[in-house]
Amino acid sequence: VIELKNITRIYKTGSVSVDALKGIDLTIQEGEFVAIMGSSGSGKSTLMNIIGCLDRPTSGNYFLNGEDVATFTKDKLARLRNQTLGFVFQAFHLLPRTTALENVELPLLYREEELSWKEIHKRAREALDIVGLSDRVEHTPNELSGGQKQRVAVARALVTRPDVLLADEPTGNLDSRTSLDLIDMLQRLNREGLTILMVTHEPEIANFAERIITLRDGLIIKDRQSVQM
Amino acid sequence: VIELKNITRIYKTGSVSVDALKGIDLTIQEGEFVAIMGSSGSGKSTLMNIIGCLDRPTSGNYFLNGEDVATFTKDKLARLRNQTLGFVFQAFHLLPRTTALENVELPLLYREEELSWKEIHKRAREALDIVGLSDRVEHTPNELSGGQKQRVAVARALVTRPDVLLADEPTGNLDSRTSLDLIDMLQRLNREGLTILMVTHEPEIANFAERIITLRDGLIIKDRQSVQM
Ligand SMILES: Nc1ncnc2c1ncn2[C@@H]1O[C@H](COP(=O)(O)OP(=O)(O)OP(=O)(O)O)[C@@H](O)[C@H]1O
Ligand SMILES: Nc1ncnc2c1ncn2[C@@H]1O[C@H](COP(=O)(O)OP(=O)(O)OP(=O)(O)O)[C@@H](O)[C@H]1O
Ligand SMILES: [Mg+2]
Ligand SMILES: [Mg+2]
Repeated sequence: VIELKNITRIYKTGSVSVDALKGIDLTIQEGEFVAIMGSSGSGKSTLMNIIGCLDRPTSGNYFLNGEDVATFTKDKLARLRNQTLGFVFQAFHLLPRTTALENVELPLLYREEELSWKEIHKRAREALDIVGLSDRVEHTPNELSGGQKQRVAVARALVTRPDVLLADEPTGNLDSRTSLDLIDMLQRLNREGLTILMVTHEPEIANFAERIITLRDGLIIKDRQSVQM
Repeated sequence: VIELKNITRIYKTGSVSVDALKGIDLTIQEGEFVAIMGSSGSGKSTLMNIIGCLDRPTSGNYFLNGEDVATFTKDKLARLRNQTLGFVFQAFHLLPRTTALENVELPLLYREEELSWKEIHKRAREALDIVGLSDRVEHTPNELSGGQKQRVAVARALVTRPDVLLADEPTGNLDSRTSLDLIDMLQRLNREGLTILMVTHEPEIANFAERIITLRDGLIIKDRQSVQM
């Protein structure tokens, strides 16, 4: 479903340029559960942003369900990001003066099929419920702990029932118990058909995936089946 | 050096109130290296904010070097936060349009002793060097990876050579290798006299401390010597 061919991404900062991705070839099949690991600065978020259509590569091709993403119109890209892909950002990016419930409802307001308010509230509450936050729905982000904000970001990414979930460090701010509950929930959704790409720096979390890809300095240096727990 | 007596903190959100800390008694001696663990929402950041004089308790007393913090003037609190305490926030809080170097220099500009620009640049560069970011000093936060932003936050907290470092999840966004380098560096600073309180959810990181305190629902439920690695 996702196919990257020789993807590069160079950032230019004034006179300096950073080679964040140096030639990525990657194929992800529908229904896979892939973990992406690698040291800080190795290019993981850059790769996720390109796959999530939030950024364009400097060179190379990205085929999503067989179509070249470079040919997509702005409208098509927006619809894709809203309906096909779910994104959990490393920095969450929640709307500040908005409650957890409203933050999670937001993606549903952009759907082309008109959902009733009753259905929107119901789905958002369910999403917050599965990440253990049913008692925090009225809190705004600055009234939430770091790990609670992170879980709101996960709920928001799942509420539109996407085909592909792109999660950048979804357990970085969570204790072991809460992390395991979350990854357990993701594994269940994967068995029900959700394709998952998850950046993580924790090996125990990565082992819940079926395949582990390791980046170093903008290149894939390892791509293997994980030792399933 | 730090003494908390029956500290409580209640957040009031509209009609709902959250009992974030329910009676914390805690004594930290000079030179200790303490890890604080506990599930998401258990009160760790709230506790750190009170110890760091960024927030006031609802009731109870906080003695810093024998003096009751409730009696301090605004000026004294500001000076304390700038010179005695170093704080690494769970969400980093870097200035957005400012380079890594400038972000790290900032606390030095507020010092009462006038430092020369030469000395300020030198100290900021050293701080960024010990967290492995000497090649990213000119980048602004949106030109840095998640783990690089986290390390800038650590460098900024250390540049004033504080007596006490309060670090809220300092390795949450770092891969294992970079995390171990960082905690190794903190252990070295601790041996040189720095008192450290570090929130972490990773047991391997917590074991680098000498003492591990565990919070649950706003109370300390465990306080023991760690199994030193
Ligand atoms: N301003 C606020 N208003 C209301 N409730 C708040 C506020 N800030 C925090 N809380 C609540 O207080 C509790 C403790 O929050 P705190 O940030 O201390 O948790 P934490 O242990 O640091 O969690 P995490 O590991 O997720 O970072 C949480 O349940 C949170 O929802
Ligand atoms: N806008 C930008 N301009 C210049 N350089 C950038 C920019 N964004 C990222 N970089 C650099 O590109 C490299 C890759 O960044 P990326 O965010 O993909 O790393 P990462 O693997 O996600 O790291 P982490 O684990 O720390 O989150 C880093 O070295 C970073 O400094
Ligand atoms: Mg990243
Ligand atoms: Mg916290």
